[in-house]
Amino acid sequence: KSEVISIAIQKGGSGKTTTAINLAAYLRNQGKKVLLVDLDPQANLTQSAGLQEEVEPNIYHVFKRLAAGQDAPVDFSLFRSNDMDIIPSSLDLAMSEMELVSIFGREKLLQQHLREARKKYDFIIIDCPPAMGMLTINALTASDSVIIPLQAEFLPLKGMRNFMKSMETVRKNLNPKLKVLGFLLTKFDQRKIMNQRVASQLSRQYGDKVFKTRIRTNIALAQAQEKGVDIFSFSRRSNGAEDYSNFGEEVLNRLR
Amino acid sequence: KSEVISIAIQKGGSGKTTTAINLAAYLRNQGKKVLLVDLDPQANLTQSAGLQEEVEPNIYHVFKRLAAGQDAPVDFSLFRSNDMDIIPSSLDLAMSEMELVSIFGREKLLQQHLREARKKYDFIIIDCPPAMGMLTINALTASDSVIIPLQAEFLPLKGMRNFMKSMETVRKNLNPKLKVLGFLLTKFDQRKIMNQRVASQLSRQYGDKVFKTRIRTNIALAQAQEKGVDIFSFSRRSNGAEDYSNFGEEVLNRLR
Ligand SMILES: Nc1ncnc2c1ncn2[C@@H]1O[C@H](COP(=O)(O)OP(=O)(O)OP(=O)(O)O)[C@@H](O)[C@H]1O
Ligand SMILES: Nc1ncnc2c1ncn2[C@@H]1O[C@H](COP(=O)(O)OP(=O)(O)OP(=O)(O)O)[C@@H](O)[C@H]1O
Ligand SMILES: [Mg+2]
Ligand SMILES: [Mg+2]
Repeated sequence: KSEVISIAIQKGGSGKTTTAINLAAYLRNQGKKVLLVDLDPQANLTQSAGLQEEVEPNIYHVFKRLAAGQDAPVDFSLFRSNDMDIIPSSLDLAMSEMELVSIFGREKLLQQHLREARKKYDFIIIDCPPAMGMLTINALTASDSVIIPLQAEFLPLKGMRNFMKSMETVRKNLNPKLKVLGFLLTKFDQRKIMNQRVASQLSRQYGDKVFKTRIRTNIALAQAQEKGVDIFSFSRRSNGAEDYSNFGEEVLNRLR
Repeated sequence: KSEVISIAIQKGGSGKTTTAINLAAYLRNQGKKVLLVDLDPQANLTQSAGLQEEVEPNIYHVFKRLAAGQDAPVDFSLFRSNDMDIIPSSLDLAMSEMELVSIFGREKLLQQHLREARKKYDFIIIDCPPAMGMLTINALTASDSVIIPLQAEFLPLKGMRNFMKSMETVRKNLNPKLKVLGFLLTKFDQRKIMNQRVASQLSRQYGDKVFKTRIRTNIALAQAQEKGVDIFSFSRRSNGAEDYSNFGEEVLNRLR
């Protein structure tokens, strides 16, 4: 039985892509079969995995085929990088938002595409764009659970509440089994009072839903992305590797 | 003659909202009449200006009226905060992306709405969402120039090139006068090698288009947003106030 997890929040720069690739790498290192899906037209996950962002076919072509009623098997746009399978994205995906508007069952295209993949992988991790549009709705509809990364600051906390409202709507109308796996604080700096204050506000409001692990600010995470590798391959002893390893362990514990 | 400036890049967390409110405040302090427009469904600019994010009528209602062929005068959804006029946003705006798809002239709705406002204000500053969708296209079509904020890291630099391609398309098909006012490095830390390296890569590629001022990382900028005020009202002696003041001066010099 596979677990499909979306990494989502509409606030930009929350650490969605960084969390997607490094969580996936942790799970791979634990011997799990992992599939990454890049659902952001920016193609940052594709780039972080070391692929060119205009690689084809990609998830845009999957949506096009499915929208036209054609078949798109899982390996139609499957690539391999960092010992993990990935369905890449490209800038073309920005067109899907508009192209899918009038397609019947448009919210369930990704769910349909991943039906086969669920039999092959232990985990499917979906990186979402910074928006609550058709792409993120497709991801949430296809998912069993959601991880919500956010910086412990004012604007991200404000945005999180709106995100929860939109997620509720998806749960009610499209995917009743969708659950919040947890909130992950990223770029955390223990010395910043605002980080501490927002962290305790979040814990007061959501209790155990907030992951105990906080991802500390660590430039190695950005350097790994530049090299196109995950943090464990780039610098096993970095804070980033330690934090994402602890986080990965918490994720596995929550799914037992 | 007024200057309409979009603050845009699809990379999330680049400092678009922080730049919009603080550039506008600098221009206000120089005696200019300024209008802020929040074109992001997250409504971060609305929140940073101290307004509630569900305030109505807002830009969503403007688009709805214009799409229905009705009139929407400038003061239809005008509020005042921090001694500046602002057209706020709300979560409803996320629906506009889909609602505008089949509307004739959908890319020019904001341009149409701001025609009157150009006579009243010296500057109109538009905060864009982290996406290259219908909302950002409306902003670029309505604008004279664009300021592109980005962190000096790998993913933002990669994303910037795609953004420039999309901007070219808008210039060719919708707004031939659109110009890049410049690239602004945000959350800059002189000690980080990656920041220095990306900064010199950007200067090599775009020369004088890169603003000399770099906005240093400064928690006061986030604290000001929490209080709903601009950095000059919050902490006049902070690095954030100094940097946005120097930046504002550079903007005025480029427009002489
Ligand atoms: N813990 C961290 N420490 C330092 N840098 C980080 C950390 N997490 C992410 N980053 C950097 O911050 C930037 C934003 O992170 P990332 O791109 O993962 O966020 P995102 O939510 O996916 O952004 P978007 O909204 O654009 O999709 C990137 O340049 C990334 O390298
Ligand atoms: N120079 C800075 N120093 C410290 N924090 C900053 C700075 N600039 C912005 N921030 C903070 O970083 C976060 C992201 O900035 P901001 O929201 O302005 O970016 P954005 O590009 O508008 O994001 P989005 O893509 O979600 O619209 C905010 O919490 C903001 O307070
Ligand atoms: Mg991302
Ligand atoms: Mg913003």
